[in-house]
Amino acid sequence: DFIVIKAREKGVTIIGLTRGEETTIHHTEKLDEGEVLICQFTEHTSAIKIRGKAEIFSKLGKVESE
Amino acid sequence: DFIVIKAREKGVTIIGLTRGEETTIHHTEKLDEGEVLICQFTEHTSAIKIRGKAEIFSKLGKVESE
Amino acid sequence: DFIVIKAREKGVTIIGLTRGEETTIHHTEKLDEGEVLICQFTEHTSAIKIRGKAEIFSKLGKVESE
Amino acid sequence: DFIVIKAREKGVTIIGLTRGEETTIHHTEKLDEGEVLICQFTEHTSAIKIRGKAEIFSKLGKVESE
Amino acid sequence: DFIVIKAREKGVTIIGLTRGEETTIHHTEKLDEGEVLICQFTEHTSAIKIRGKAEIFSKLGKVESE
Amino acid sequence: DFIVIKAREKGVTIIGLTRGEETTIHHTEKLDEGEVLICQFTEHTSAIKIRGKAEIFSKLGKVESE
Amino acid sequence: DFIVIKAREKGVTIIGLTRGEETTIHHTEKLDEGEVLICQFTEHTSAIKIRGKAEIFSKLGKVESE
Amino acid sequence: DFIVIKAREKGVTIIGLTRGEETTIHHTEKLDEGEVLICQFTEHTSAIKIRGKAEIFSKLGKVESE
Amino acid sequence: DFIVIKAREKGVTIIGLTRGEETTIHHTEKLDEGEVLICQFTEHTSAIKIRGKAEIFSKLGKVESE
Amino acid sequence: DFIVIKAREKGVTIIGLTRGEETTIHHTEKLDEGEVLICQFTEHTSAIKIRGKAEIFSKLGKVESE
Amino acid sequence: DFIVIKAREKGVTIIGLTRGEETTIHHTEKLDEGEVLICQFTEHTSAIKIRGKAEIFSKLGKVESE
Ligand SMILES: N[C@@H](Cc1c[nH]c2ccccc12)C(=O)O
Ligand SMILES: N[C@@H](Cc1c[nH]c2ccccc12)C(=O)O
Ligand SMILES: N[C@@H](Cc1c[nH]c2ccccc12)C(=O)O
Ligand SMILES: N[C@@H](Cc1c[nH]c2ccccc12)C(=O)O
Ligand SMILES: N[C@@H](Cc1c[nH]c2ccccc12)C(=O)O
Ligand SMILES: N[C@@H](Cc1c[nH]c2ccccc12)C(=O)O
Ligand SMILES: N[C@@H](Cc1c[nH]c2ccccc12)C(=O)O
Ligand SMILES: N[C@@H](Cc1c[nH]c2ccccc12)C(=O)O
Ligand SMILES: N[C@@H](Cc1c[nH]c2ccccc12)C(=O)O
Ligand SMILES: N[C@@H](Cc1c[nH]c2ccccc12)C(=O)O
Ligand SMILES: N[C@@H](Cc1c[nH]c2ccccc12)C(=O)O
Repeated sequence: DFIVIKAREKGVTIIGLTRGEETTIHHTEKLDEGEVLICQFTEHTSAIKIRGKAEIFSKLGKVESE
Repeated sequence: DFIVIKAREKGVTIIGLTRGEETTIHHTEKLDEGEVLICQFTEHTSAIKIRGKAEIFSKLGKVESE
Repeated sequence: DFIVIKAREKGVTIIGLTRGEETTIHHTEKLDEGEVLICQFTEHTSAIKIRGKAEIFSKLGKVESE
Repeated sequence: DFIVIKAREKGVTIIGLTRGEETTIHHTEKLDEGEVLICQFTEHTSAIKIRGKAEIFSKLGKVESE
Repeated sequence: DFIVIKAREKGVTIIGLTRGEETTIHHTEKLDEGEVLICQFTEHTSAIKIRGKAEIFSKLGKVESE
Repeated sequence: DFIVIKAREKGVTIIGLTRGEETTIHHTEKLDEGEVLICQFTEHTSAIKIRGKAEIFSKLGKVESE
Repeated sequence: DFIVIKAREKGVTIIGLTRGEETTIHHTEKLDEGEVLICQFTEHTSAIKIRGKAEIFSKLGKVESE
Repeated sequence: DFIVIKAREKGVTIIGLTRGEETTIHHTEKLDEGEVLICQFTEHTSAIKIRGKAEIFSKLGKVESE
Repeated sequence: DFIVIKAREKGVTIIGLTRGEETTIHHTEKLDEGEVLICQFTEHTSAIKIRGKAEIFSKLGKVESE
Repeated sequence: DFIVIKAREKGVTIIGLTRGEETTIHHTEKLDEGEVLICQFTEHTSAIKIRGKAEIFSKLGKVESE
Repeated sequence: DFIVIKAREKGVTIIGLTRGEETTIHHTEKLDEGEVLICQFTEHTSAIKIRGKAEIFSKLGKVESE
């Protein structure tokens, strides 16, 4: 499984949360407006948080963060 | 399997409940209005509870918590 | 497999029944009105009983407990 | 595989029959009107019998016991 | 794989035939009118015979025994 | 894989042919009019022959033996 | 994978060809008019030849031998 | 995977080519007009060549050799 | 996975390219007009090149080489 | 899983981010206008970032980076 | 997974990029106008780059390189 994120403004942040007993931030990826990030769920990432204005595509459809 | 949650108000809480014989809270993630969290069922999370106003997308469709 | 439950009144109870030779209650989760619980069938849960007014979504469609 | 059962009257009984060479009753779950039970086929349950007035949902569609 | 059987008269019999080199009856389940039985193919059951008036649902559709 | 057979006359015969180098009859099941047999392909059955008037349902659709 | 064959005349022959380096006939099944044979591809059968007038159903659709 | 071939003239030939480093003919099956051959890809057959007038059905649709 | 190739002129060539670190030609199959070749991707073939006028069918649809 | 990227201007960059505890850049591929890159998620790539004007196709649909 | 490439001009190049920590060119295949190449993702190829005018078909649809 992966998701596609297109930033609609500068400074959109995509936060990778750890898999396992603890839930902490292992990586923060910053996007400029118009940039696209495609990222999977992995052995180290079981939750992803998105801040800022972005379009988020997944197998469950499209949703917009604000 | 994962679910997509978009907060519709400040202070939406997403509660991860433990897999196994015991059912306890192992993590609470707080969202600000407009933020989006995408989270999987995992080795440690077999139930998820959502409090506050949010849109919740899963393979079973969309439902709104209040 | 998981199910999505949205409470339509205060005090909705979701009862997890044990997998195995015996069928007993291992956990009861209480929901306030508007709260949503998403829970899987697991190594410890092979039957789920719902009491009170709620909307229940599964791959078999939507049903309402009363 | 699981089935969803909604009781349409008080005293609906859901009977779990054993998997294996013998076919005997290992559990009987009683439902009040409006209650919902969602139960899987398992290592111990290979047949399920329903008595009383209920709506039964499975991947094969909906059927009503009387 | 499972099938759903709804009895349309009293005394419907569902006969489980053994898997293996021999084909013999290992169980007969009697249904009253309106009762529903949901049963799987299993390690011990590779053929099922239905006598009496019933509705039989499987992934191949609905058929009525008489 | 299984097939569903509904007898349309008395004396319909369903012949199980052996899996393996040899192809011989290991079982013959007789059906009365209106009776239904649901049977799988198995470790011992890799071909099935139907004689007499019956409706035969499989994932390939419906066909009538005469 | 299996195929369904309905004989449209007397003396339809279904020829099982061996799997492996050699391709020889291991079994010939004769059908009377109206009889139906349902047979799988197996460890011993990787090709099937049909002679005479018959309807042949497979996941690829229906074809008629003449 | 299998294909279905119906000969539209006498003398249609179906050529099995070997799987492996070498690609040689391991079997040629001749069909009379109207005969049908159903054959799989196997441990020994990774390519099949058809000469003469025939209808060829596969999961990719129907094509006619001439 | 396999592809179906129908030659539309004499001398169509189907070139099998080796799987592995090196990419070389391990087999060239020549088709006469109207002949059909059905060939798989295999342990030895991970790329296939087609020269000459042919119809090529794959799960991705039909394309014509010229 | 793979994605298809078509550059709509010169100098589009496709950045491969490492799988694992660390998230760093392991490769940057530059495309000229009109060039197409098709790339998979792999043992070493669990996130891909695209800068510049491009069309990006995935199983989740088409999106355009700017 | 494989892709189908039809060259629309002479000199279309299909570049295989290595799987693994390093991303380098392991093979370049040149196509004449009208020639078709069908190639898989493999143990050695996890990214493919196409230069020149071609039609490219994948499970994600058709795209044209220029
Ligand atoms: N560390 C958690 C992260 C997580 C996944 N899904 C969740 C849902 C709710 C809260 C936390 C989570 C886990 O792997 O299970
Ligand atoms: N600890 C429980 C959590 C749970 C999952 N599904 C449930 C349904 C009802 C009650 C509890 C649960 C388990 O893993 O099984
Ligand atoms: N302990 C039982 C619970 C159960 C599952 N499905 C059932 C159906 C009927 C009665 C009980 C059950 C089991 O694991 O099998
Ligand atoms: N003990 C039986 C129960 C059963 C399943 N399917 C049946 C069909 C008919 C009669 C009995 C059954 C078994 O596991 O096989
Ligand atoms: N004992 C047989 C039962 C059976 C299954 N399918 C059949 C079809 C025809 C006759 C018998 C059967 C077997 O396991 O194979
Ligand atoms: N004994 C044969 C039975 C069979 C299956 N499919 C067939 C097709 C043709 C002739 C015989 C058969 C086998 O297992 O292979
Ligand atoms: N013995 C051959 C039979 C066969 C299967 N498919 C074929 C296609 C062509 C010719 C022969 C065959 C094999 O197992 O491979
Ligand atoms: N011996 C070859 C046969 C083959 C399969 N597909 C091909 C495509 C082209 C040329 C030859 C082939 C192999 O197993 O790989
Ligand atoms: N030997 C190469 C052949 C190949 C497959 N797909 C390709 C794409 C481009 C170039 C070469 C190839 C491999 O197995 O990987
Ligand atoms: N190294 C990370 C890369 C990654 C994948 N998905 C992510 C989502 C958010 C942040 C980082 C990532 C991992 O393999 O898990
Ligand atoms: N060597 C890289 C090639 C690659 C695949 N997908 C990518 C995406 C971006 C950059 C490089 C790549 C790998 O196997 O992972």
